[in-house]
Amino acid sequence: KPRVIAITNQKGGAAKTTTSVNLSAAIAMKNRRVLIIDLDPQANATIGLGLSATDLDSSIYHVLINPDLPLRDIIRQTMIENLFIAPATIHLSGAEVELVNTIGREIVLREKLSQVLNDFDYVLLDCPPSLGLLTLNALTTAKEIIIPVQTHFYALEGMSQLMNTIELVRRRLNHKLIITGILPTIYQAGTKLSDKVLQELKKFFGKQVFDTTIRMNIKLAEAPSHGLPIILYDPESNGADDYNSLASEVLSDEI
Amino acid sequence: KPRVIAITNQKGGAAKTTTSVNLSAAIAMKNRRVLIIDLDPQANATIGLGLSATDLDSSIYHVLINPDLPLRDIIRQTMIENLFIAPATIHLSGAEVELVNTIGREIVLREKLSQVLNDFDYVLLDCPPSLGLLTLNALTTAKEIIIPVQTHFYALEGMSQLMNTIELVRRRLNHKLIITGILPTIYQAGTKLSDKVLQELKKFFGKQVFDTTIRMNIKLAEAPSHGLPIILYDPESNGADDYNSLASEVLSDEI
Ligand SMILES: Nc1ncnc2c1ncn2[C@@H]1O[C@H](COP(=O)(O)OP(=O)(O)OP(=O)(O)O)[C@@H](O)[C@H]1O
Ligand SMILES: Nc1ncnc2c1ncn2[C@@H]1O[C@H](COP(=O)(O)OP(=O)(O)OP(=O)(O)O)[C@@H](O)[C@H]1O
Ligand SMILES: [Mg+2]
Ligand SMILES: [Mg+2]
Repeated sequence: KPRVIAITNQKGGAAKTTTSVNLSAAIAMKNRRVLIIDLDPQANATIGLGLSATDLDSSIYHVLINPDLPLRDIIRQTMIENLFIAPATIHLSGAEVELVNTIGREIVLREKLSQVLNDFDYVLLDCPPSLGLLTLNALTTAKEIIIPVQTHFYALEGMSQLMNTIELVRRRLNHKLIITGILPTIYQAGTKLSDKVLQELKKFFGKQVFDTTIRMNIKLAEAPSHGLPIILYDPESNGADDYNSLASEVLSDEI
Repeated sequence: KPRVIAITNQKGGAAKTTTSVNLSAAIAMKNRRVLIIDLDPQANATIGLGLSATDLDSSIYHVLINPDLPLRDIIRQTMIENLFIAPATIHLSGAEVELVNTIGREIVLREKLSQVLNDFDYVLLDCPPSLGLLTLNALTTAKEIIIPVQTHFYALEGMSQLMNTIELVRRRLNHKLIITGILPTIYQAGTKLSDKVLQELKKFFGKQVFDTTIRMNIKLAEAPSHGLPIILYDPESNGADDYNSLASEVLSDEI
């Protein structure tokens, strides 16, 4: 049975895209068939995997807005054999307002994904930094959630708002939705702040916090400028190690 | 004449809030009367200045949604004599959808601010990481824009989308809107990436890039956990120096 995982946090700069791109790539390298769906109008996951966010004639925007366009028609192969992407373009910034008066506006993506779901073992959804309709579509479609959290103060503050939203979605739109894990990111070893926030995360969320912490590593920030996931850009780096160990942890949950 | 400046960038984690809070504080310390308006449902600027985002009974949300509630009624004094805040609470996350069908939905904030504008020399608007109705209200209300840009690759990619949106707002809603400056933030001295992105910013935007660059400084990330701007938390830090020099640059534009 395919696993569908939303990578979400309304806090900006939590490393949602960095996690979506590099976790997808690491899982694909472990011989699972993976689809990443870019739901952010900034189209960072699309750019980070080497595609253009402006030259594409159709994207996830067109699939969400046009009832007759199947998701299958926009899925593309990436540079990694088992990794496919449903790309975003900047048209997606219009989707939030355009979907507001659509019947079943939170369910559109789930309906479209159901047609291709059995072609994949994993589907990862990269979300924008908000709790609007694109994120709600992701939370209604996903079975699992991974929450990247920068080990900084503002990031910690936003968690209760996110948890409240997840609870509402679970009650009204998607009963089986579970939190697979909370992922500490951009961890700056040796700073009091990062250690304090990491401790707070473990105190509040206990076992839900992944064993893996993603350390700050400039290679992770360089890789997207080459359109490559870290595993291809610098396989010896801390970033590649950390996302590889995250992938192992996620795979160990396979039923 | 009061200056109204929107601090905006749809890219998450660009240091919009860090800039709004610390630039406001630095300008207030130079004897200008300053109002900061928190337009982000995460209410980070509110928290960063020591207020609660949950205990307040009225906030900018109530002012935007209730035509009878004047902005004056929610403005509070901060720990700095000349600095006042119109705080946010998490109710603000409902405003985007609630405003969609309001007549003149992009103009609501401008109307409310006009009643108190002459009480201040500077008004700074902290925006959420999106180009939705809250940010559009800020761009329609402001006369000037400051764009914080992290010196990373994804941050650079998002600039053309932001510039397009600003151009549309200028044409349709706010003819006088100008870009006061592009602010390089979270600059990691000695990394190729930060230098490369800084060079690209200067190549594309020339004189629009501030002389001041905000260096990465852990003290800037620690200060919000004490509810203090950097100038009070650690006045000797690089962060305090950088935001002080930014304030001088912004004040030098005074007519
Ligand atoms: N572990 C890390 N070490 C160093 N840089 C990182 C790390 N993780 C992410 N980054 C960089 O930090 C910035 C923010 O990360 P990213 O864009 O992935 O976050 P996001 O949550 O997707 O942001 P948004 O809210 O805009 O969608 C990016 O420039 C990215 O390259
Ligand atoms: N110069 C800096 N040095 C170190 N940390 C910084 C710096 N500027 C900002 N930060 C930290 O980086 C994180 C992102 O900054 P901030 O929250 O101000 O960005 P933002 O653009 O307001 O984010 P959002 O898109 O969520 O509104 C915060 O944890 C902040 O404390
Ligand atoms: Mg992202
Ligand atoms: Mg902010």
